[in-house]
Amino acid sequence: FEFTLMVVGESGLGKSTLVNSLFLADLYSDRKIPDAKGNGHHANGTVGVVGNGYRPTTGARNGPELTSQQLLEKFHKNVKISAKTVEIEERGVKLRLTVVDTPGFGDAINNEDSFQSIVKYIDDQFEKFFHGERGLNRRNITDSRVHCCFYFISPFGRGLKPLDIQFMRQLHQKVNIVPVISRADALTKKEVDDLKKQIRREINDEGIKVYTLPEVDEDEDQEYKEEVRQMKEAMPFAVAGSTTSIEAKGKKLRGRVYPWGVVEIENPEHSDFIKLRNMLITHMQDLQEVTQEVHYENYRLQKLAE
Amino acid sequence: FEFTLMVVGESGLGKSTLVNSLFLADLYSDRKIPDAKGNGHHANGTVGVVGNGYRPTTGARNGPELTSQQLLEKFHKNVKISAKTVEIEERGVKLRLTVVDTPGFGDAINNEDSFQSIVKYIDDQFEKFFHGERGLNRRNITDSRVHCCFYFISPFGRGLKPLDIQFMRQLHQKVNIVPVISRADALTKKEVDDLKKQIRREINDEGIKVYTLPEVDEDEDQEYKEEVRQMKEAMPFAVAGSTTSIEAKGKKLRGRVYPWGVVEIENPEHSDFIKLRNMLITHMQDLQEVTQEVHYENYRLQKLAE
Ligand SMILES: Nc1nc2c(ncn2[C@@H]2O[C@H](COP(=O)(O)OP(=O)(O)O)[C@@H](O)[C@H]2O)c(=O)[nH]1
Ligand SMILES: Nc1nc2c(ncn2[C@@H]2O[C@H](COP(=O)(O)OP(=O)(O)O)[C@@H](O)[C@H]2O)c(=O)[nH]1
Repeated sequence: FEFTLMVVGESGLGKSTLVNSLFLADLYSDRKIPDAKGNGHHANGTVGVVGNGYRPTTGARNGPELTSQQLLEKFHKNVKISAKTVEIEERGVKLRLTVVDTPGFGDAINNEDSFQSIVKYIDDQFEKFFHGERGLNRRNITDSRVHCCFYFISPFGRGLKPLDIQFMRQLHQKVNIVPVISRADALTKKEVDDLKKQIRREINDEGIKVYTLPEVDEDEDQEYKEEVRQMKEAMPFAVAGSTTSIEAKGKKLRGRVYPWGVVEIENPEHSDFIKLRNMLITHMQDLQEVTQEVHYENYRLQKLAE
Repeated sequence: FEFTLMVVGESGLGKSTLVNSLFLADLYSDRKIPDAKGNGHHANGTVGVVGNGYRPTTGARNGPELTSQQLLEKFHKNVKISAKTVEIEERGVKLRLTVVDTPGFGDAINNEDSFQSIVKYIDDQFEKFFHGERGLNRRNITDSRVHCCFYFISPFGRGLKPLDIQFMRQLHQKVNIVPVISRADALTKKEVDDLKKQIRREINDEGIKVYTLPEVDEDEDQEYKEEVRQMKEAMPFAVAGSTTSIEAKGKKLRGRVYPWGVVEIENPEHSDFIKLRNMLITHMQDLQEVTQEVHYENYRLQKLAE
């Protein structure tokens, strides 16, 4: 089973922690974390350089004679795309999971074109598949298309930010977007509910089509139907992630220890982490089918029309 | 006693809550809160329009023929400056406090010139004072100069963001900057300590001069010397603010109630709120003197040199 998951959001929203928590795998152990100067620090402490890092504006200040088009071209180099593949066993099924990371998104002073290299990456995978299925060896095409994109929303906003709306409008016809309220342990229960309502309203008003769960088959058992109903009601999921194990209530749990209490990420009263995890696992196949039949199909028809 | 405090930082970092908590006054009750579409919602629910709101980019997309200079001019209209004055009594002293708010800072997709209208506002106050003290009626000049600027840093960063560094470099020679790690209840104790160290290191490396507490007079009592020493050690302050009263430990406290515990903003184990408040009150006069003798003096000498 091959699956490609893309993660998008500003730095520090807990993307790598969440992905590692979801699959209990350390997909990010060798990652370079750029500091504000654009120097990449390896997780082990050594320093490396990371592309344009965080200072695209230094290029743009070279003089007022740049056209806005040239400015924009310089800026859209901020977002690096990096894909990592791991073999995981999930509920007895061997899964070849590719995680596509997009460091730099939303982190610069000017994020006008944050979405561009992401759109290009998605289209490139469609292009590869398009050529593959028209070629001689179509039984052996690798499917590198992005099946799902977790879009991380800051818990501090009053709803979606302009950057969030811009991203989703540019990408909702290209990939299954699953918006996630990140680091939701920064919010009280009421704040989570209000923020979810506000985001749902804005997604509706902006005509954004995020990934929606399909209707449950009539012949599924009642328990599963109820589980899916609760998932739908909880979206967008408000998650807290952690790779730290702590001792609480006499058992080992994953969580975060504050002076005033302990957040248990798997406790549904504290976080939608388990709902998100179950949603992803039970709907992996649907996410692939929608990618093939809707997003890729759009691309294919556009290519044929050209 | 007249004092002007400016607050700067992205929307949602708790600026108005902190200011209201500091002075137990509701300085923001009639504020318009723009949503991502740029519609302003009054705190009482009615809708009003707020300037360019959050969509300056729509103007910029009118065509590629804009020069980068024109683009920049359009963008720097995002930050509105609004000043509100209240009369407060603080420890028996009547205080005429003006709070200068800067909504829109850091909220757009392109924040290239977020600092510009702020620099202009500060210079305008210097200009007013400059003319005032050279005029006939110099005994009655109103001092509207900004004495202190709280700069709110997101607790999610790995240190300072490029926007934070840009702002502080543009403003540190014009106003006393007090950087504050906002909504610090999103961080564990260790994360707070690490972030403080990282920010102090970056402020040093970038040559940024934030407001520093003056040496304590030798003849001050030991208790006060110790209090100031602890303040210095704790900077940049990591604060949580709240205007919600809660019952805890049998008394009324200000805090935030989570499913896993209660943050008490006045508890030094939970937040540097009390340190920040005490620092501001005990150093109000020093903040004014530094403004007069350093920041305004720079401005005055530059004006005379022209
Ligand atoms: N409070 C809280 N902190 C988190 C959460 N997820 C990650 N973190 C912490 O936030 C910091 C940044 O996390 P990271 O996963 O590296 O963020 P990324 O830059 O989006 O990949 C780390 O110190 C994590 O321990 C969360 O759900 N809640
Ligand atoms: N967790 C937490 N929430 C806060 C804190 N301060 C304010 N808030 C909440 O954050 C939201 C935005 O606060 P507000 O003061 O309006 O932010 P502003 O946009 O920066 O003025 C409100 O729901 C506040 O209750 C804090 O220190 N910690």
